[in-house]
Amino acid sequence: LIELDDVYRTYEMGGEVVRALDGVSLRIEAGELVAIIGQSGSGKSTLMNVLGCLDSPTSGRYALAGQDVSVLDDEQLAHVRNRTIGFVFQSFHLLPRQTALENVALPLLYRREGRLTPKAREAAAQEALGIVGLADRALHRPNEMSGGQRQRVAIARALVGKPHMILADEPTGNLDSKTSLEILDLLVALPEEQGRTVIIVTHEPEVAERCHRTIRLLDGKVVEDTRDGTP
Amino acid sequence: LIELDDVYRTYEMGGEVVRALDGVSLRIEAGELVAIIGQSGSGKSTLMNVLGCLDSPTSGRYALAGQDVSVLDDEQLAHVRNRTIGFVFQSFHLLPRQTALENVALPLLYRREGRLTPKAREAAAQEALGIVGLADRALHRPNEMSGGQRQRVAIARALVGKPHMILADEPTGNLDSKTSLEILDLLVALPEEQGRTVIIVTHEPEVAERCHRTIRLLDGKVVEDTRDGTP
Ligand SMILES: Nc1ncnc2c1ncn2[C@@H]1O[C@H](COP(=O)(O)OP(=O)(O)OP(=O)(O)O)[C@@H](O)[C@H]1O
Ligand SMILES: Nc1ncnc2c1ncn2[C@@H]1O[C@H](COP(=O)(O)OP(=O)(O)OP(=O)(O)O)[C@@H](O)[C@H]1O
Ligand SMILES: [Mg+2]
Ligand SMILES: [Mg+2]
Repeated sequence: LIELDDVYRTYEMGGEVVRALDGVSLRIEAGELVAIIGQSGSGKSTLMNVLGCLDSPTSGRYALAGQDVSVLDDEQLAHVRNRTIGFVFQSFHLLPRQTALENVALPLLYRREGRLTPKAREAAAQEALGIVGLADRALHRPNEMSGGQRQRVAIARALVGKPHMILADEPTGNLDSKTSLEILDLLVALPEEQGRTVIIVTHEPEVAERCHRTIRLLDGKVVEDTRDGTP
Repeated sequence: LIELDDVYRTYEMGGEVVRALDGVSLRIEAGELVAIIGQSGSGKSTLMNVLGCLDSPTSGRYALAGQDVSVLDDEQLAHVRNRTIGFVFQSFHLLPRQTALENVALPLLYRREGRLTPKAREAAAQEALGIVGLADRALHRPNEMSGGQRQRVAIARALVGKPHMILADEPTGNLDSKTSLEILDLLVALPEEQGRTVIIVTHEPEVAERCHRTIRLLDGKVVEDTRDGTP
């Protein structure tokens, strides 16, 4: 499903070059459950942004379902992001003036083909909120919620359109252990029960342990790639 | 140092009342190292905002160093916040168009008495960035940094003015275990080595274990208050 071929992502900052991704090659099959781990600043979010078609490599190739993503135009990319990928951002990126319900329904609103009616969108959003334990916060805006509640709204939004691939960047960073476990159970079930691909950036070993495969980044490179403890 | 007396913080949302703090009474002495734990939505950030003089209780009393905070005017409150309290926010609240160095120097810029020269402010900010491992990111803006780097800038900013009291709302939520440990070592040393009061909201048991005292919130109430495991 995913093929990264010698991908670089660099930034130039006043004469200095920051190598956020420094030659990454990876293959991830459909239905895999993968944890991405590594130190702060090692390139995890940058990798997720490339995988999620939110950022393009400085060099190297990214093929998604066999298609080279760099030949897609903006409209096609937006379509891929909307239909195929559900993204939980490390900093949530919720719309501050919209309610939780409106935020969660957003991916459905952006659809062109097979678009649901407003009533059906609202029902799907309410259901997604229920799954993350926020049914009673549907009409709250982000600044009327706790940090962990906002994080769960971001998770519900990523799930509502039932995308094939879920990219979750530190989805339990603001959650207590009990809520964390509930969210994790839900994410881990998606490959098993629905064949969807789930990639989770995490710095918590307990989260990585529940994934089939763990990829470790350091200074923009893959330094470890193990399946259940075996390289 | 801190005395909360039957503090309530409620919100009215279209006919429904949300009790973020539902009758909290607490005493925290100067120099204590306290962990605040509890489920997502249990009231931890609300408690921190009240302690940090960023929010006032709906009812009840908050006395800081013997002084009832509700009788202070806006200018006096701003002075208390600037001089006495260093706050690490759960969502960082960095200024997006300023560099890490400028963000960290901000509390020093706001001082009236005993104000440092621009050169001295810059040196203090650079030192604080060094302490959190970000000396080489001083000129980066928040969107040119990773999530964990932004979190550390927020921590450096809380420490730069050497305030008596540090309120850290989930300071290691976006950090890998190694960086987390370094930040924790640094926070835990402040009461021991400098007699400062440190209150850390955390959902990670390993962080709570390093504090002398743990206060657990549930539905806006204190349900547990133990010192090294003893109530
Ligand atoms: N402005 C507001 N209006 C209405 N309800 C609010 C508002 N701010 C917070 N709340 C509610 O108050 C409760 C406590 O929020 P708080 O942010 O203190 O929780 P928390 O313990 O910090 O949670 P987390 O671990 O998720 O960060 C939550 O249920 C939240 O939805
Ligand atoms: N726009 C940018 N300009 C310059 N450098 C950048 C930019 N964005 C990211 N970086 C740098 O790229 C590196 C990788 O960043 P990235 O956000 O991928 O790290 P991360 O592994 O997600 O870290 P964390 O665990 O702290 O979230 C970091 O050192 C960061 O400072
Ligand atoms: Mg990141
Ligand atoms: Mg909070």
